Amino acid sequence: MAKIICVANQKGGVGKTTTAVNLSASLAVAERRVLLVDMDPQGNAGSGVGADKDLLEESIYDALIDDAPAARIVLKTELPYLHLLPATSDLAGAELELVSVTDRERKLKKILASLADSYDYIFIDCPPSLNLLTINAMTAAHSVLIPLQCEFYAMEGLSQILKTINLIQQGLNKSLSIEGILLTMFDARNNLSRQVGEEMRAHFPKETLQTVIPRNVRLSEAPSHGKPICLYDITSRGATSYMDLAKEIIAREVSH
Amino acid sequence: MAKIICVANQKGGVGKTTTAVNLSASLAVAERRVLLVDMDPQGNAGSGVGADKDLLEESIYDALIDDAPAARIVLKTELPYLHLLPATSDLAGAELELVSVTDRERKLKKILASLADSYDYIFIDCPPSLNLLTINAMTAAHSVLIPLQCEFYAMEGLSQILKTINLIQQGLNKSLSIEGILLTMFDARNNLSRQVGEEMRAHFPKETLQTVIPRNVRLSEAPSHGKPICLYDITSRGATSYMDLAKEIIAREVSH
Ligand SMILES: Nc1ncnc2c1ncn2[C@@H]1O[C@H](COP(=O)(O)OP(=O)(O)OP(=O)(O)O)[C@@H](O)[C@H]1O
Ligand SMILES: Nc1ncnc2c1ncn2[C@@H]1O[C@H](COP(=O)(O)OP(=O)(O)OP(=O)(O)O)[C@@H](O)[C@H]1O
Ligand SMILES: [Mg+2]
Ligand SMILES: [Mg+2]
Repeated sequence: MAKIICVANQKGGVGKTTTAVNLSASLAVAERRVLLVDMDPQGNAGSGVGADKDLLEESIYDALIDDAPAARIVLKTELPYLHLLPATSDLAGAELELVSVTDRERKLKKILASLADSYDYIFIDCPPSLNLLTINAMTAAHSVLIPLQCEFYAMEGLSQILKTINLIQQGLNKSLSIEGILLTMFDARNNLSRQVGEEMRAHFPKETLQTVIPRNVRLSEAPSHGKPICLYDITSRGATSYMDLAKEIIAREVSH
Repeated sequence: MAKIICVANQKGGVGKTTTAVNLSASLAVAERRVLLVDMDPQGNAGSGVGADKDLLEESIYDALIDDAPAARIVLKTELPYLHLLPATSDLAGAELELVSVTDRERKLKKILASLADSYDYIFIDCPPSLNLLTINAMTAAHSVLIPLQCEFYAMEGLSQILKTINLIQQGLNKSLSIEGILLTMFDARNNLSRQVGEEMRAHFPKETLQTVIPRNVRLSEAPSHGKPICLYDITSRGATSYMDLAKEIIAREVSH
């Protein structure tokens, strides 16, 4: 039975897609069966694993709005243990189209239930918003992984996502937990980065993950080659830090 | 009569707020009367100019949803020629609340019409989405300024925002133009940055602005002090590049 983790933060550009893509790929390299679900109309997670959005006949939009069977939409990737449920820009319309649908918040949960037996992990990449798409992801997930860029505006937004998780825990998904807060784009030479890191460990000691993702240009180059970091440059600090994160996530499974 | 420019890009973390805050502040230093409108529920633009969101009694939400007079909500800032129309997290609810309202796309246009005579420029900071809040901003504006981070995922999203602008030009706002595409977080030592810069000048020579904003840590430090860059560190490359941008925007006024 798959563990479903949604990668969310309404602050933009904090490393949600980079984390969803590279953590999925690192677990797939460790031969866990992984499904990466793209719930962002930008479709960046798909590009990050080499999917060509222009060739897609169906996407997650068709499963959410027209009840198309998700198993038909799932794509293979270059990594044998990694599959993708892709998104296209149509998904931007789903927000308004879902408004008047019954059980609008639980659509994704039902879709993933039909797939969960085929995977060990399912990761959901969320858009930079706390809209119906992100609410669907948090309702379908067992836990939320919150990437946090080590900058002021990103810290300021943390209380909003924690409040939203709390609301979901009271209603739509009582068993939702916080998988962890992941410090991203950390630059040890930069005062602000160090301050944010210290503040996070002081105020959120349990939630802040041990693994820290450094700022590493190879991580931003990899998507232009349609490859996760472990295929683009396995020797880079970006690749080793996401491998460390995969080990930390697996270790948490064993101890829970 | 104010020139209304909306700062938009659905890709997250590309420098929308940093641009809206620092361009507004640079024009205010040049004694243009400027109103900064925050249409992002994260409320980052307000923090960037020192507004304390917890002290706010009213925000743009009250003008959009309850027709509160905007002039009553506008706040002064540390810069005499810069005013702020602030946002709070309530604004996240406006998206669904506006769905069934008549003229839902033109609400902001009507609000700004009542303020336009008091300003030379009005800048609207948009959330990372092409939702009703951003559509309202594009319908109210004369032009769109598109910050573009020099990275692969940001380039990938450019066609979506250009498509949305085109749709708005055909219906809701026929006179909407592109003020320009602004390259942000440019790092001359980084191949990817240089490649994106070259590609943008080759494919969008007219739209890509002359001014390029370099990656500069002082820009990310300034918001934690609640100050635009010109008040936090006027000697920084971040401050001079936003002053250059202000000059370029003013020069375009003269020649149009
Ligand atoms: N650790 C890192 N080091 C260097 N660059 C990074 C790192 N993580 C992400 N990036 C780059 O920073 C940009 C933002 O990251 P990403 O797109 O993953 O964030 P996001 O939160 O998914 O953004 P959005 O809010 O638009 O969905 C991308 O161009 C990405 O390549
Ligand atoms: N030129 C720059 N150099 C260094 N840091 C920058 C620069 N521009 C912006 N930043 C920092 O990068 C982060 C993202 O910028 P910003 O928040 O302005 O983007 P945004 O597009 O408004 O994000 P969102 O999509 O969440 O609204 C912020 O922490 C900001 O301080
Ligand atoms: Mg993303
Ligand atoms: Mg912003």
